[in-house]
Amino acid sequence: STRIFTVTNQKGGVGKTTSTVNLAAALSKAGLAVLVIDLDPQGNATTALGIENRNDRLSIYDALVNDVPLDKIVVPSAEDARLLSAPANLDLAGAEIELVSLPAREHRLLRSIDAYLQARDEPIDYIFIDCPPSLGLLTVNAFVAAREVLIPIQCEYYALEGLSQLLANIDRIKQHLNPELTLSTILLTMYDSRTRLASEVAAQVREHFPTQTLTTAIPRAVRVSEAPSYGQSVIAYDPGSTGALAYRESALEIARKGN
Amino acid sequence: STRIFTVTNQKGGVGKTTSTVNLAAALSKAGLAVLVIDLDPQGNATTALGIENRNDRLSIYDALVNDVPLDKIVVPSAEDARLLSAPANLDLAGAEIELVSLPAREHRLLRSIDAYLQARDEPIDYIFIDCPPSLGLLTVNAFVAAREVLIPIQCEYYALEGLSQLLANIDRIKQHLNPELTLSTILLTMYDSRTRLASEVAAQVREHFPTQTLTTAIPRAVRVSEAPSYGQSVIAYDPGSTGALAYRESALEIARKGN
Ligand SMILES: Nc1ncnc2c1ncn2[C@@H]1O[C@H](COP(=O)(O)OP(=O)(O)OP(=O)(O)O)[C@@H](O)[C@H]1O
Ligand SMILES: Nc1ncnc2c1ncn2[C@@H]1O[C@H](COP(=O)(O)OP(=O)(O)OP(=O)(O)O)[C@@H](O)[C@H]1O
Ligand SMILES: [Mg+2]
Ligand SMILES: [Mg+2]
Repeated sequence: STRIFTVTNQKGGVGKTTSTVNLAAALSKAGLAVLVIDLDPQGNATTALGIENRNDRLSIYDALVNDVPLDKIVVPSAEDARLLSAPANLDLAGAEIELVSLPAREHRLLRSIDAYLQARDEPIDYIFIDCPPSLGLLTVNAFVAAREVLIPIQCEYYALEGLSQLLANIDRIKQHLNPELTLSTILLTMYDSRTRLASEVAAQVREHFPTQTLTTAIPRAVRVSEAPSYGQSVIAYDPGSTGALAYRESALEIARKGN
Repeated sequence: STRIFTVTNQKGGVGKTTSTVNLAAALSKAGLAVLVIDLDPQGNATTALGIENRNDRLSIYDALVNDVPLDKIVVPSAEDARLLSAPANLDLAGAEIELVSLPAREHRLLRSIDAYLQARDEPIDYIFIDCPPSLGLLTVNAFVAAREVLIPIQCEYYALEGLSQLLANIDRIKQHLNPELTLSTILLTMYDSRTRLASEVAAQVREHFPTQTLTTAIPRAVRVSEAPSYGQSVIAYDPGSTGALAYRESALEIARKGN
């Protein structure tokens, strides 16, 4: 069955979008069918896959608020036909407020994904949902639709500050909305082996979450941050770079570990 | 009169908190009275000033939701008695939702600051309001209370993606809630002179915003990211470092430019 991850951390700029796009690209390169759902109104995961962020096209907003079936919204990425995208556009900026008064407001993404998976002939192996840096109704929809949580943690001082809030939110979702949800994966990002701070933060995260934290850490690497300006994953942009290799290794580790 | 800045960008991890804390510290070191208001539930600006983020103490939440006067909440920072903090704690996480049903919900921070400034014997020269990476009611309160907007822009590809949305929001606030609000300052952050991407983004920002973009760019520098782990600004932690000098220069430029 399909593994569904929400990629979440309300701390900003920790590598949610970068990890979503590059793990998805690594898995699709290995022959799997992968869907990236962009739930961030800024639409970074959309442009990173080479898809124009246009307001005159259907987007994930229409699936959430206007009940448009997901198969009318999903498009292939520029780099691989097996790597699919449910793009975001600026309409999504209003969704948090609009969702408040809609029926089943926390379950709309779940229903949309369920209908999409049932209607498809071929299975989807992985779904990654990229979240905005907040814990509002968009992120709640992702928590309800997913079975696994992947938390990217930047190896910097503030990394651990917001974690207790995030874990408390996951527990609350598990209790009231989605008992199947588990924190299965923690990925250390922007690891700079030259700084003491990075190794201290990494050690603390591995100590608190020994089984969830992937062995592979993603290094800070310029090629990773350049790739989106070409509308590509770093896997496609520079396959031999340290960033590309680290994301391929982490994707393999996630696939092997299972849920 | 007091200059009041909201430090805003819904893109995460661009240096909002780091710029708030270090500009404030540079100005207080130069002899000015500065207040940092932490509107981010994660409370990064609170811990960066050496203040414990405790849930059993009054915080900015109490000023916004419970009408507690700001002078009961403001505390001096660990490093300088002239550098004051209105700390955040986890209560703030619920504020976005609680504010929705309160009267004058967009003006509560403005009223709180006005009362505080009137009651004080000595003036406050600068107020910086650190915002979370979203455009919800907390950020709207900051936009209404402030007279100037300072946007930190990370020299990375995604930097320009969310800018049009942010500028549209500022215009809307100016039209309906705060006609005095102006985008006075743009600060380039984490500028890495070795990468082509950084100089391209910087050139684009300076082209679009020639008068607002400060001449000084903040370099990416490890000492800047280490300082918060000691509860200090980089100005206090390592005064001679490239990051500290760049923040002192930018503070000087802001003071000279005026609003
Ligand atoms: N391993 C890496 N090496 C270098 N730069 C990186 C790396 N990972 C991410 N970046 C860069 O850091 C910035 C933040 O990453 P990203 O946008 O993926 O974070 P995010 O958590 O999705 O942010 P937001 O909170 O705004 O959604 C981006 O400019 C990205 O290109
Ligand atoms: N000039 C710099 N050099 C090196 N690291 C920096 C610099 N400025 C900020 N950082 C680091 O980058 C990370 C993001 O910065 P910061 O937390 O200030 O951004 P933010 O915009 O406030 O994030 P959020 O969107 O979560 O509020 C932090 O770990 C910080 O220490
Ligand atoms: Mg993102
Ligand atoms: Mg911040």
